Amino acid sequence: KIPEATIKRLSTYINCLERLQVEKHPVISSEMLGEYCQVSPAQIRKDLSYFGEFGVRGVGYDTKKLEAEIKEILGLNYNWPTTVVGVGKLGLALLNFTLFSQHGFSITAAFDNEPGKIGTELAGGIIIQPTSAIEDTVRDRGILIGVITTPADAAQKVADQLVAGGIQGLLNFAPTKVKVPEEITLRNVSITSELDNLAYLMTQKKKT
Amino acid sequence: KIPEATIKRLSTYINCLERLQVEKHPVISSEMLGEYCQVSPAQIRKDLSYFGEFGVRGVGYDTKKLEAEIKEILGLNYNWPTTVVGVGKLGLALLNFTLFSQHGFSITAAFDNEPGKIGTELAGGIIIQPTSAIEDTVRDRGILIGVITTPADAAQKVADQLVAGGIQGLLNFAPTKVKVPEEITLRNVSITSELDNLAYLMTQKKKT
Ligand SMILES: NC(=O)c1ccc[n+]([C@@H]2O[C@H](COP(=O)([O-])OP(=O)(O)OC[C@H]3O[C@@H](n4cnc5c(N)ncnc54)[C@H](O)[C@@H]3O)[C@@H](O)[C@H]2O)c1
Ligand SMILES: NC(=O)c1ccc[n+]([C@@H]2O[C@H](COP(=O)([O-])OP(=O)(O)OC[C@H]3O[C@@H](n4cnc5c(N)ncnc54)[C@H](O)[C@@H]3O)[C@@H](O)[C@H]2O)c1
Repeated sequence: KIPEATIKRLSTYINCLERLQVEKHPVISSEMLGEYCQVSPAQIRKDLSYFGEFGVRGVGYDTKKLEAEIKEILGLNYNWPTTVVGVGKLGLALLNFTLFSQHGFSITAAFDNEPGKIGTELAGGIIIQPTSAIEDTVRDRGILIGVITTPADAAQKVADQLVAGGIQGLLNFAPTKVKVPEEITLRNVSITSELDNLAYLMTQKKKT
Repeated sequence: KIPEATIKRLSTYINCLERLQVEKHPVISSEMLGEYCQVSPAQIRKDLSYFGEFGVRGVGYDTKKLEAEIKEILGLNYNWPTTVVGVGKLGLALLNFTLFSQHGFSITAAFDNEPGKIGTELAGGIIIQPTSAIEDTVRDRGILIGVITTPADAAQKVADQLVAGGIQGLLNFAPTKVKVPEEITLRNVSITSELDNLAYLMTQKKKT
């Protein structure tokens, strides 16, 4: 089993490899990739070793090729139709974040239950729909991923509607546990855990 | 070295333990904690084993005591004065998220460079200040953590101002690498990596 931390680092290597291509570096060493990604070259080599041989010893990695190989490992060479439910502050920040589409996630629908928001047009021509339309829209558009950015007390009902429509993956930002059938892949995002991890690292630094 | 994934799971155990106390469960098993946290009991026991012995074999864990012990491991039994720079959609969502304060992060200042936002009062009585005031305010209030939610091109300058004021830790949401001195603890947050991880897990499930 490959550590989740490795998967998340691979994701950040994609962004670095894109920047390296923009800055005209067709071939790079793990040292250079490490410099761009703020990760040690040894960690990069270790992460890649889970998936086979990459690059040529003594020469380095082909930047464009490595990016394509990592995208294939992560399953990003497909298109993942995605929807956001709960178009509040967090939902809106995610809807406007253009990096998602570079990784193959195309946000094709958005839902909310506030009458004043329903019918609003967002960037990219998406029109906010009422939550009563979740099931049909998910089915009709073959949406595979749902992102929940509603208040905690609404999250379970929204998850049920997304699952009923045929969603396969859920990213939940609401601070509550949602129950989904076994075949659905569910991940909970916690920015609080990012802060806690930062506090832990700062406390460790003080001790040394 | 303790895996970062373990630290982030410990963080989520705190929220579960708080809910268990609200629902009047003074003593719990790792099975029950696992049910609440959507983590296997074996993973919980493994995570805790990095830090010593917890609970009583055959009896279980004291819910309140375990929460306090985990908070101490993560360094959350202190108060961490925090500031947010860039009060846009993401910044505002973080400023309004009450769970941070339960983990000891008290947001005591917010900064932006848009004239129309400066002077606005936010929840909790925080008044948005101009970025020119970052260094003095961080120093005067002993702010230890900075959260960067500005556009990417502003992130480095903001990081420099926070470091000059005496910040010790930085949480960067802008999709760019910022350089900070060795003694500063920097973590980059990528919600894209959460989606990539979800896509990877969904692709793996299809293969099995
Ligand atoms: N995971 C984290 O670390 C983190 C950080 C910040 C916020 N949050 C959480 O993310 C969620 C969104 O935060 P926010 O600041 O954007 O809040 P917000 O209030 O700005 O947005 C919530 C949106 O959900 C909509 N909504 C309410 N009930 C709904 C329902 N039944 N169905 C569909 N939509 C509904 C509201 O109309 C609103 O547009 C909250 O649950 C918050 O606790 C999590
Ligand atoms: N890490 C992720 O996965 C992720 C997800 C969504 C957004 N983002 C990033 O988070 C950041 C914020 O996103 P958003 O949707 O809230 O954007 P936004 O445009 O709504 O907010 C940006 C805020 O920064 C302020 N600002 C601009 N220049 C500044 C400067 N020099 N100093 C101080 N403040 C300045 C603006 O006035 C605005 O209030 C962006 O960099 C975006 O790319 C990251």
